Amino acid sequence: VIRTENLCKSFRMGRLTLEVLKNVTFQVKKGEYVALMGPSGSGKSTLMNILGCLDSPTSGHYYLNGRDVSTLREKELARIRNQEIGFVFQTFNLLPRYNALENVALPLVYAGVSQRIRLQRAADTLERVGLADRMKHRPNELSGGQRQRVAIARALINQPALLLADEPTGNLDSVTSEEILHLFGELHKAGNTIVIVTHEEDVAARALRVIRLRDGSIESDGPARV
Amino acid sequence: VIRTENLCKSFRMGRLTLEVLKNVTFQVKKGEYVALMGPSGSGKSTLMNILGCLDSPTSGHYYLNGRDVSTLREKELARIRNQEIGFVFQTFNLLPRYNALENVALPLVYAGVSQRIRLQRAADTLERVGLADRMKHRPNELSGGQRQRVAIARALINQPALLLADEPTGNLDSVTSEEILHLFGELHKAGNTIVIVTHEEDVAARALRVIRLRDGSIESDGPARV
Ligand SMILES: Nc1ncnc2c1ncn2[C@@H]1O[C@H](COP(=O)(O)OP(=O)(O)OP(=O)(O)O)[C@@H](O)[C@H]1O
Ligand SMILES: Nc1ncnc2c1ncn2[C@@H]1O[C@H](COP(=O)(O)OP(=O)(O)OP(=O)(O)O)[C@@H](O)[C@H]1O
Ligand SMILES: [Mg+2]
Ligand SMILES: [Mg+2]
Repeated sequence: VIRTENLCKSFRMGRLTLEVLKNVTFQVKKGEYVALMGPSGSGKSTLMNILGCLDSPTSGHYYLNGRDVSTLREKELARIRNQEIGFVFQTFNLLPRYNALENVALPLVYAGVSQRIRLQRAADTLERVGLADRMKHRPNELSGGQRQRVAIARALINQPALLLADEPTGNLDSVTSEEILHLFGELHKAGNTIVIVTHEEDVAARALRVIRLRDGSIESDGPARV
Repeated sequence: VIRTENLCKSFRMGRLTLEVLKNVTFQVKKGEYVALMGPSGSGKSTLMNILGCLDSPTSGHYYLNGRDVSTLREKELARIRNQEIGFVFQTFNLLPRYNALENVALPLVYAGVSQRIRLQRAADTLERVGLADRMKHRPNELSGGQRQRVAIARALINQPALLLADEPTGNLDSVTSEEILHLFGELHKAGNTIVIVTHEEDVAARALRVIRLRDGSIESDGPARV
């Protein structure tokens, strides 16, 4: 479902060019569960943004379901981002003036779902991440781990074919993490594909394969150690 | 150095009152290293904000170095926040239009240190958290773990008598976490006091005592398991 070919990404800072991804080449088949690991600053979020069609590479190719993403128009990219991909951001990216329910329901607005059904599905999903009693809270009325779970619920609400989760348990205690990883496991059992960035070996152990980045290149790519 | 007495904190949401901290009473002596743990939403950040003089309780007392914080004027609170306390926020709270160096130097502006010395000390501190080559980057040009380290550097730059760190390693890989915890260990050896919120047992193991919150109350308070 994912195929990258010599993906490079660099940022210009004044006269300097910072190479952040260097010839990243790998594939993820439909239904795989992959952990992406590596030191802070190694390029994981940058790679995830490209996989999520939120950013484009400086050079190289990204094929999503066989299609070269650089050839797709913005309208099609928006449809893909909304209906095929669920993205949990490392910094959550919730809308501050909307409450948890409204934030989680947002992907369904684009999909043209009626308001009554949107709010019902958002409520169900929030319940599944343990936030049944926090639905009317806005982000600044939520704890760090609660905001993270709202971001997770928003990514899951469409039952996406591809879930991209950037450090989704970083602010969660172990019991709550288990609940979230269980939900991811269910999504995976339903045949969907998961790529999860994590710093924790025991979270990575839930995946079947670990890709490790170092300084923007793939250092290793193999089965998760059990 | 810290003494709380029946600390209560509640939030009003429309006609509901949400009790978030309930009769929290404990002491921390000078030079202690305490881990504060508990499930997501249990009140840790809310308690930390009160300890850091950033918020006041709904009822109860907080004595910092023997002085009832509720009796202090804003000018004195600002001086304490700036010169006696270092605070690492769960959400970093960096200034987006300033680069890493400027963000880290900020506490020294208030302390009246000259610009040349401020920037020198900020550079040294950034080097100690492994960000020597990221000093001119602004927050949106940094990875999640790099932003976290800038927030840590800003809290450490004054060598504060009291360090309050809210999940400071949540976005860091294990090698980088070790480096940060080593720095905290050095601050502690120099006689300073540390309270660190963490979800990770091995981070808590570096502290000498663990206070666990559940639903806003202290569930347990005892030595860290080694
Ligand atoms: N807009 C930008 N301009 C310049 N450099 C950038 C920019 N965005 C990211 N970087 C740099 O790119 C590198 C990779 O960033 P990225 O966010 O992908 O790291 P990461 O692996 O997700 O790290 P972490 O584990 O800390 O979240 C970092 O060194 C960062 O400083
Ligand atoms: N401004 C607010 N209005 C209403 N409720 C709030 C507000 N701020 C926090 N809360 C609630 O207070 C509770 C405690 O929040 P707090 O941020 O202290 O939790 P925490 O222990 O730090 O959690 P986490 O581990 O997820 O960071 C949460 O249930 C949260 O929903
Ligand atoms: Mg990242
Ligand atoms: Mg918190």
